[in-house]
Amino acid sequence: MGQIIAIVSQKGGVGKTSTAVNLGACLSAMKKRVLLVGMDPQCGLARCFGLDDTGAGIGLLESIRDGVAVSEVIYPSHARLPRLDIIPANVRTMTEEGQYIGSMDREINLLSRVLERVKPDYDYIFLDCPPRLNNPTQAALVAADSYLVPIQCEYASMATVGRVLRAALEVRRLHNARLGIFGFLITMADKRAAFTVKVVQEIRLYLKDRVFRTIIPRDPKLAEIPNRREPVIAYDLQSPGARAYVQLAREILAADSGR
Amino acid sequence: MGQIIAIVSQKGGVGKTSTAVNLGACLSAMKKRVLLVGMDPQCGLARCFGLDDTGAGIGLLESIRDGVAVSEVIYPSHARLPRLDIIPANVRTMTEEGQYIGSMDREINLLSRVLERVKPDYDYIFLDCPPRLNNPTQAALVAADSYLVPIQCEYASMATVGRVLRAALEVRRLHNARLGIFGFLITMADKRAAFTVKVVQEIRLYLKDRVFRTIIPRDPKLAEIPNRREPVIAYDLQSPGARAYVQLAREILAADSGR
Ligand SMILES: Nc1ncnc2c1ncn2[C@@H]1O[C@H](COP(=O)(O)OP(=O)(O)OP(=O)(O)O)[C@@H](O)[C@H]1O
Ligand SMILES: Nc1ncnc2c1ncn2[C@@H]1O[C@H](COP(=O)(O)OP(=O)(O)OP(=O)(O)O)[C@@H](O)[C@H]1O
Ligand SMILES: [Mg+2]
Ligand SMILES: [Mg+2]
Repeated sequence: MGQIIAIVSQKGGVGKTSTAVNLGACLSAMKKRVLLVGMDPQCGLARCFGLDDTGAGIGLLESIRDGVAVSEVIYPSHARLPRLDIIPANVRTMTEEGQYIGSMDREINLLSRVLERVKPDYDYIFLDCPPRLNNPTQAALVAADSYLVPIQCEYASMATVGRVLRAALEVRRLHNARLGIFGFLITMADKRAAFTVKVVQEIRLYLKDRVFRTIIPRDPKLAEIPNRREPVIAYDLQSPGARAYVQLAREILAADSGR
Repeated sequence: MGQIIAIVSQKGGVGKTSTAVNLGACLSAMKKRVLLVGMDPQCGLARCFGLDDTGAGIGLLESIRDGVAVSEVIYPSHARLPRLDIIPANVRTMTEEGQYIGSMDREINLLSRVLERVKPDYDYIFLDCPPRLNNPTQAALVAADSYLVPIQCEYASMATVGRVLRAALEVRRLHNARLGIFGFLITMADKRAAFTVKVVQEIRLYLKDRVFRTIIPRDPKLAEIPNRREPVIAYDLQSPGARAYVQLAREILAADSGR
């Protein structure tokens, strides 16, 4: 029975989508069945697999707004990653975004109900959220078993962690008592920057053992994904970024088997 | 009479706040009177000047929700930048964010009316928007004379530019016929990354002379701002980041005097 993990951060550009794509790919390469759900109206997740926002297909929007069965909006990700599936957001206009968010504002459990039907088919379901804490992120936290917060290794991102914790506690109190912390992931750690060591120390001091041991380094190879339209392990397994996500997947599987 | 410029991008982490802070500081150091308005519920702008979200003061929230006069929520930015003022968002909880956005959803011209009163007091008013296109960003586009789009020099950011253009055209058609393009700014250009030259070329090909000649390089010195609580020109005028924002300010002043 799969676990649903929401990837959230109010701060933009911290590696939410990159973590969904690369962690998902690594876990699926290690024989786990993984589903990635694009919650973000930006459609960034879809772009990483060539399921462009100009496509003719349907996606999460049609499931949420029109009640289309979620099995109809699941797409394969990549020929070499048969265990990795994608649900693209498919939100293309401001009007569609209004309808998409409006449906979740009206019924906060809607996403949870939609995903219940496929939960048994996957080991991990990652929800790639937009950089905000209100809907669609709130609905993702209601549907999730736990949440993962990427923290860019910089002061601006560190300062917003408290807000995610508060928002998650509120969802736990009002809507979803099982919501737990999957973990905090330090991303884009840049060896060149003088503040990196200090920021890592402060994050570990503040969040203790809820921070993954694996740190994702800043690696320009990862920024090529939207252009190559595949995860980094498919085109450069030896890059620092790929090796870090492989290590993170191993760390997660070791922790899960120990539970 | 000042011009109101909304700084927008649906993509997160592309340098919206950094551009507001540093461009604003440079223009004010060049004797222009500048106001920065924190539209983003994250309160990132306030943090860059030590007006923390834990503060006891009032901000844009109180003007928008409670009708407090905007002159009451204007704060000085920095002892050495007397011509640079700040309006912090002051949105601290999800409830407040709901009230803040709800007020603008109900009356799309609200922000425009609030800012009209101070427009004559400044040469430039920059609105630092969150990474989304619906409110509060829509209200910012309604209030603005023009908009500035930072484009992080990476594929993921480039792909979302079309959406900003479409959203701005819609606001122009329905609410604000004077809304023009202030310019597109390439940010975080990393000399180490192989794709930088290609991405710059594609951006210039697609957006032509609406792209500023000045490019902001990736410079870790800029990421220290939330910790130092002052713009980069106040602590490292010779850094690549500071020199680039000084050059951008000069480019803008030259263009404005030519108009
Ligand atoms: N470890 C890394 N090293 C270098 N670049 C990275 C890394 N991780 C992600 N990137 C790049 O940084 C940018 C931001 O990453 P990404 O889009 O995954 O963040 P996000 O949190 O999903 O952003 P948003 O808030 O817009 O949803 C992208 O251009 C991505 O390619
Ligand atoms: N040119 C640059 N070089 C290196 N780091 C930068 C640069 N500009 C901004 N940064 C850093 O990158 C991160 C993102 O920048 P910033 O917060 O200004 O982006 P934003 O678009 O306002 O993000 P959000 O979408 O969350 O509002 C911050 O940690 C900032 O300090
Ligand atoms: Mg994303
Ligand atoms: Mg910002």
